[in-house]
Amino acid sequence: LETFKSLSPAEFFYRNREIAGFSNPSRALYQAVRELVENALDATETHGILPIIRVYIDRTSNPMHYVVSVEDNGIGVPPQFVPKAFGQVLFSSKYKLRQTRGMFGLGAKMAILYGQLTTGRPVEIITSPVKSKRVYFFKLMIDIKNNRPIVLEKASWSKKKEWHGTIVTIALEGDWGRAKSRIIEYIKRVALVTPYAEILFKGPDNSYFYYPRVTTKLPRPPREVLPHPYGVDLEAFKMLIASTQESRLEDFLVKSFQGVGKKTAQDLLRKIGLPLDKSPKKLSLDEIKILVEEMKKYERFKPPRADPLSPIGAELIVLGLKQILQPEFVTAITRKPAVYEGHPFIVEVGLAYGGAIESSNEPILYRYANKIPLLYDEKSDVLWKIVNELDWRQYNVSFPAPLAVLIHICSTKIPYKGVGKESIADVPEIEREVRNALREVARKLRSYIQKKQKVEETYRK
Amino acid sequence: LETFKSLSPAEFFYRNREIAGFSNPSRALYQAVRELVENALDATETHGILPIIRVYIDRTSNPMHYVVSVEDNGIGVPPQFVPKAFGQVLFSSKYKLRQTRGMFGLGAKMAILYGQLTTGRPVEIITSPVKSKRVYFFKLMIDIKNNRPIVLEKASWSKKKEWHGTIVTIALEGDWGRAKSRIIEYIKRVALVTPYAEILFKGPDNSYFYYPRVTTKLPRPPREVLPHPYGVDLEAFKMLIASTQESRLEDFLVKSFQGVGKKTAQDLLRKIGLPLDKSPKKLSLDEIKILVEEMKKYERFKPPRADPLSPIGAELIVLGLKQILQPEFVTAITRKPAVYEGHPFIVEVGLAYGGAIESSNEPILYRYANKIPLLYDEKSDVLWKIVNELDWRQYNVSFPAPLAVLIHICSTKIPYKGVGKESIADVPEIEREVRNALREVARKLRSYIQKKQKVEETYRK
Ligand SMILES: Nc1ncnc2c1ncn2[C@@H]1O[C@H](COP(=O)(O)OP(=O)(O)OP(=O)(O)O)[C@@H](O)[C@H]1O
Ligand SMILES: Nc1ncnc2c1ncn2[C@@H]1O[C@H](COP(=O)(O)OP(=O)(O)OP(=O)(O)O)[C@@H](O)[C@H]1O
Ligand SMILES: [Mg+2]
Ligand SMILES: [Mg+2]
Repeated sequence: LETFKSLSPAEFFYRNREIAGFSNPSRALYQAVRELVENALDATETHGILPIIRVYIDRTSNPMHYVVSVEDNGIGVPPQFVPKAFGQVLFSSKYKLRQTRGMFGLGAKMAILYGQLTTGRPVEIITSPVKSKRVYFFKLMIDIKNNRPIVLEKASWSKKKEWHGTIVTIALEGDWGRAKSRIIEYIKRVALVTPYAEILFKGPDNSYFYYPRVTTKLPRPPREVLPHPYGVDLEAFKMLIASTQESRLEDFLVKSFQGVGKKTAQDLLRKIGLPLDKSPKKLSLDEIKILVEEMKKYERFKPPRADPLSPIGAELIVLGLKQILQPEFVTAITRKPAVYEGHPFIVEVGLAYGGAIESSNEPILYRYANKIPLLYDEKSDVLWKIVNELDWRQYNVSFPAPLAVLIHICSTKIPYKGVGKESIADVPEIEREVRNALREVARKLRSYIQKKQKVEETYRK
Repeated sequence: LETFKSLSPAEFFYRNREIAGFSNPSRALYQAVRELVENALDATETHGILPIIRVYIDRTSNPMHYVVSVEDNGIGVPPQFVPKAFGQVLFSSKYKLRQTRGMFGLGAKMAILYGQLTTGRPVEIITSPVKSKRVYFFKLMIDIKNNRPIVLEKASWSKKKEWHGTIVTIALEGDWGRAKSRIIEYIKRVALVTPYAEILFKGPDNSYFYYPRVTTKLPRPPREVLPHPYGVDLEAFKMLIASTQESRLEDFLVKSFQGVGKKTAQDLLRKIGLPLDKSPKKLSLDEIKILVEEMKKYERFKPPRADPLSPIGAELIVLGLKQILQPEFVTAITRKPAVYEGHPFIVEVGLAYGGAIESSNEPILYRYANKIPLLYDEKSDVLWKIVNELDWRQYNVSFPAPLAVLIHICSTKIPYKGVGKESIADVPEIEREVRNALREVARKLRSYIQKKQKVEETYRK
């Protein structure tokens, strides 16, 4: 006879932690570092603060245990939210339609959970919000069965100097020997696309990596937006109806979506034969289905706006590729925004060729999503599939060749394959847009190669 | 100013459904079929019932919508649990230490959720438990915000004939054109390792695939076990203490773990200096840490037992490989059980060479986990890494070569990389065991190739 039960989200992710990237001590150390660094960048850049980030990994008396500490000068965490922000799984300030690195409400908690189950030690949080006059200290553990924080200690004191930000310190089992090269590569690739950030990294072997700020020009911070009508599904639509204050269907459409003006709403509703002033909450399920179906095919919505998103920029991609690769040829483009399932997204592709790049049997691929470098699971990423399915000979490239490709996707939601954020799922609209962007830069490479060949031929004659 | 909120597990997986394999209509159709088929096999084989499984995919008036219906002769679902089993995310009868295909409490709900958000239609469940005199009918939807079922309709009637089992019918958006070959391959690979099951599949294009039962010999059903002491972490240990009825530490160890006899428990406790009769609930956190640390290094626990697990068996693997590949040479082994993080696991490897197998640049890999065929994300699977990192020339195989490898891992917990169950994470103990198993069968292949070469040389002379 079968016995049934439910699990709290904390117990679910504790039992299945390899799903969040915590599959072994080496991978866990990497994942803990990146979850904290990504939180630090979200707390600074997203809020118009030039990031200063310190990452310290120290040894402990136990050769398998390390202490990871990440400090930032960000907006801090309001003290009343600290316990849940760090002690309750699926609790977040990023459950919005805004481009941030974080999106699951899980990252910090997974690192803390892993520390707790391997060392038994609590996490220490020190934080001070921007406008606050006090600094707050917390020692926390997670009550896994019930998915809630256990506050072991808390304290606060008045600020002695002008400081705002957060320091998160976790003791956990790790494997620096195996994780070192990946962690260092991750930090380097973060610095490549955030030249306005100052990053200091110290490893447990006392190796230091320092990336100074090379520009004080911060990209415009991403903004929260309304969903775009393309691909909005039935359930999302029902949730918008449930939370709307609008009593007229026409106003509901204009206020709930981006890209829907008054005229467009009227045209769409007349097309389906729904009254402009009907109350959205009075729509029957069949009327909702017809409306959603029609919105999917409707051709006159304005395309999504680019300005709420925060791309790296073609200029910075070229600069970054030049710096790390010293290529003979480099080009980059930032595409206009497209949409998938109501989410606007921008694809950026950079391509570097020749020079100091070593020849290899396939292109070297640098993947980024919302400015996060993706280092694992390359071969199950849709981006790798696209780069390797391209017929490069059509662009005068025959392997082995010295070719590197950088692809960045930014969006209000990145369709990751897993909560460990390592590879991107096969979403048709994204696939199509990346393929077109790649062909665009590949054509530029081809012109360069052809010109160069012409010059060499003329020279030989 | 940041605003914080929490999500229910249903809303979390609704918003991030690509993480569960529902990333596009083609993939969703595949995933829905497999989630239901895996539930059907768990409901039969795990309970000593020879499986009879029917999978029907029908078209609807909407060219993008299909109806998927899976019927089994399994143990059924008790009516009081049907709403939660199919309407509450993270609700399951498989949250145990037992080898089953299901493990997350998510699969059926994801398929139902996807159907709901793409077609707006409820799932229909018909079920009758083995001992019941009645058949039960439910029409359900999922309240996503609150993670609970909405029962739209229910009914029951007395059984007219001897039937037990379950029929799950879901209407969802799909893409049969793109999904067809994968779905058919999946069904075929299921049949390969379940020759005691009768499986009928009907596609929306009225294509039929019928796999009759070829043996009535059911493998012994898997049994629930206690955790093995190796690699049990601090949190798991604390949960065992919280739920134990034992008042003496020695009895607690013997009763809570497999492989720990009375003498072993006494020896271990004396080694650390803990009293045999101390109450486990009175252990301090430091004492727990010392005990867990010591258990990890202790060498005298009995190894895990094989009989609670349910391998395919070397004989069946050889039979299956012969049937589908018609090779010249085939061998298979089932290894003794090993342990990772308290979970016993068994590795089985089959190897087929030559004959009708086409030559290719890398081995053809058939991956199975708890008898589930894994078709996607091959290149991010630890199994693919191991097969391709092996130096096959040491075994007289040089590519291109006609070589196929089948690897099956069965365990009380498969460390999947994602909740979509498509690839296996890098767990050191499993990696080591698979590598050794692969070398074992590769050596047999080498002897065969060497013998064959000798014969050919003698023949030429
Ligand atoms: N360094 C930090 N500064 C400010 N706020 C932070 C910081 N770290 C975490 N937070 C807050 O805690 C919340 C939870 O962080 P957590 O990493 O668990 O989830 P997330 O970042 O929202 O999503 P993800 O799981 O994708 O990382 C964040 O949403 C943010 O509000
Ligand atoms: N065909 C079936 N026959 C009997 N019980 C079933 C059937 N399908 C589902 N169930 C019951 O419903 C529960 C929930 O199924 P669901 O697929 O959502 O999760 P799971 O199988 O436990 O785990 P997973 O997410 O890994 O599939 C199962 O644990 C099982 O008890
Ligand atoms: Mg985060
Ligand atoms: Mg299931």
